[in-house]
Amino acid sequence: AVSLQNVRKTYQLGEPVHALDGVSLDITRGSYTAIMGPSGSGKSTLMNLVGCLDTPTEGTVIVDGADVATLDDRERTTLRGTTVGFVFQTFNLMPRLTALENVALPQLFQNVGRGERRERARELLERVGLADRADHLPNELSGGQRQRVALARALVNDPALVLADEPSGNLDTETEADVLDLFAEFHGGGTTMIVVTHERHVAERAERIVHLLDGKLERIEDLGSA
Amino acid sequence: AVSLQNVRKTYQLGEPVHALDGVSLDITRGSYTAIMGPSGSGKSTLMNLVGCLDTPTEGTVIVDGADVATLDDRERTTLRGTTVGFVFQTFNLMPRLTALENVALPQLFQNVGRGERRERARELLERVGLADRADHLPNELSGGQRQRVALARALVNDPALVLADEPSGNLDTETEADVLDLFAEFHGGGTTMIVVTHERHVAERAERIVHLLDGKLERIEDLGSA
Ligand SMILES: Nc1ncnc2c1ncn2[C@@H]1O[C@H](COP(=O)(O)OP(=O)(O)OP(=O)(O)O)[C@@H](O)[C@H]1O
Ligand SMILES: Nc1ncnc2c1ncn2[C@@H]1O[C@H](COP(=O)(O)OP(=O)(O)OP(=O)(O)O)[C@@H](O)[C@H]1O
Ligand SMILES: [Mg+2]
Ligand SMILES: [Mg+2]
Repeated sequence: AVSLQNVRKTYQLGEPVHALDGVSLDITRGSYTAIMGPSGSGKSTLMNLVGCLDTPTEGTVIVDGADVATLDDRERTTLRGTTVGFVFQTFNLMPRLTALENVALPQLFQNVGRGERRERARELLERVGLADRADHLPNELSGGQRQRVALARALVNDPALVLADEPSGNLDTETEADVLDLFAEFHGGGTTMIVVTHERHVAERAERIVHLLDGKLERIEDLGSA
Repeated sequence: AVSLQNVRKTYQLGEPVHALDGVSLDITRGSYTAIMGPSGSGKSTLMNLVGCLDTPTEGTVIVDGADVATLDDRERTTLRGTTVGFVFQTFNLMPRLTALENVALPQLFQNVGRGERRERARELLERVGLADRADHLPNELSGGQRQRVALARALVNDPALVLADEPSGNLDTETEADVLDLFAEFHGGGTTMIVVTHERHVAERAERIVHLLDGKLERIEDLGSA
């Protein structure tokens, strides 16, 4: 489903910053991959490339058969809206929409009527334990509640590929367990999962762990399919 | 140093939301307290009251001998600038200032010259492993790097009280260990520490753990001074 070939992402800030420094990686359809590595090692940068939010400085990123760099803005937006569900490290909720409206938003890419969109959004909010926060704005929610709204939003279109960047950093053990079960459920339904995490116990729910270090692929650790 | 007496924080959103539902708690000067509890249980709300960013709906919050509700805006701002170091769950960095400038900023409350402010800020950035990121803007930093800048900023005035809301949610194990050592060092120097965390191993660095549940104080767990 996803392939990175000799990918580099370099920022010019006086001296160049090699956020990704030559990464090659294949992610098969329906697999469950965790990504670990020190703060600043390039995890979010990698996720942004796979999620078509950014293009590499060098190398090739292929998502669902398409070379991301050859797509125009509209094609990239469509790919993101229909195929990719992204849980951002900084959530990125729309501040003037309620939790329910935020979760319902990606469905505008589908041919789904308003009633059905609300229904589906409400369902997912319930799965992340936020049924009673549907009408709250983001600034009327706790950190972990915002994180869960971002999560529900990423899953609402039942995307082929889910990218979750630190999805449980703000969640207590119990709430995190519910989220991981939800991921396992989607994975069981055929969704390709890529989860960035700092926590070993979260990474161990995947089939393998990709370890990044200073923008490079340090090693791939196989955990075996459960 | 800090005392909460029958504190309530209620939001009126159609039906009332009891973010804090009658909390009484004493925090002695120089102590190290961790706060744990499910997502949405009132931890950040409690921290905002102690940090004088907010006033209770009912009850009394006393910080450094002063009843927070009786202070005017200017007095509250001064108290925050000189006495309290706050690491926010959402970092709240100034987007147009570099990492160094963000860390140096609280020192404007002190009678410290510009050269000395830069020196001190650089020192702290080094302690959190970001010496080589001093000139980056927040959007040129990774999630964990922003978190560490927020941390350094909270410590720069050597405040009497440090409030850290989920200080290591975005940090890998090694970086987190450095941060916890830094906290231990400040605590050893007499600083009163209050740390909100979802992770047991972070909470266990404190002398006791305050457990919140649905806006109430569920129990206090004594860990004994190390
Ligand atoms: N402005 C607001 N209006 C209405 N409800 C609010 C507002 N701010 C917070 N809340 C609610 O108050 C409760 C406590 O929020 P708080 O941010 O203190 O939780 P928390 O313990 O820090 O959670 P987390 O671990 O997820 O960060 C939550 O249920 C939240 O929905
Ligand atoms: N716009 C930018 N300009 C310059 N450097 C950048 C920019 N964005 C990111 N970086 C740098 O690229 C490196 C990789 O960043 P990235 O966000 O991918 O790290 P990460 O592995 O996600 O870290 P964390 O675990 O802290 O979230 C970091 O060292 C960061 O400082
Ligand atoms: Mg990141
Ligand atoms: Mg919180």
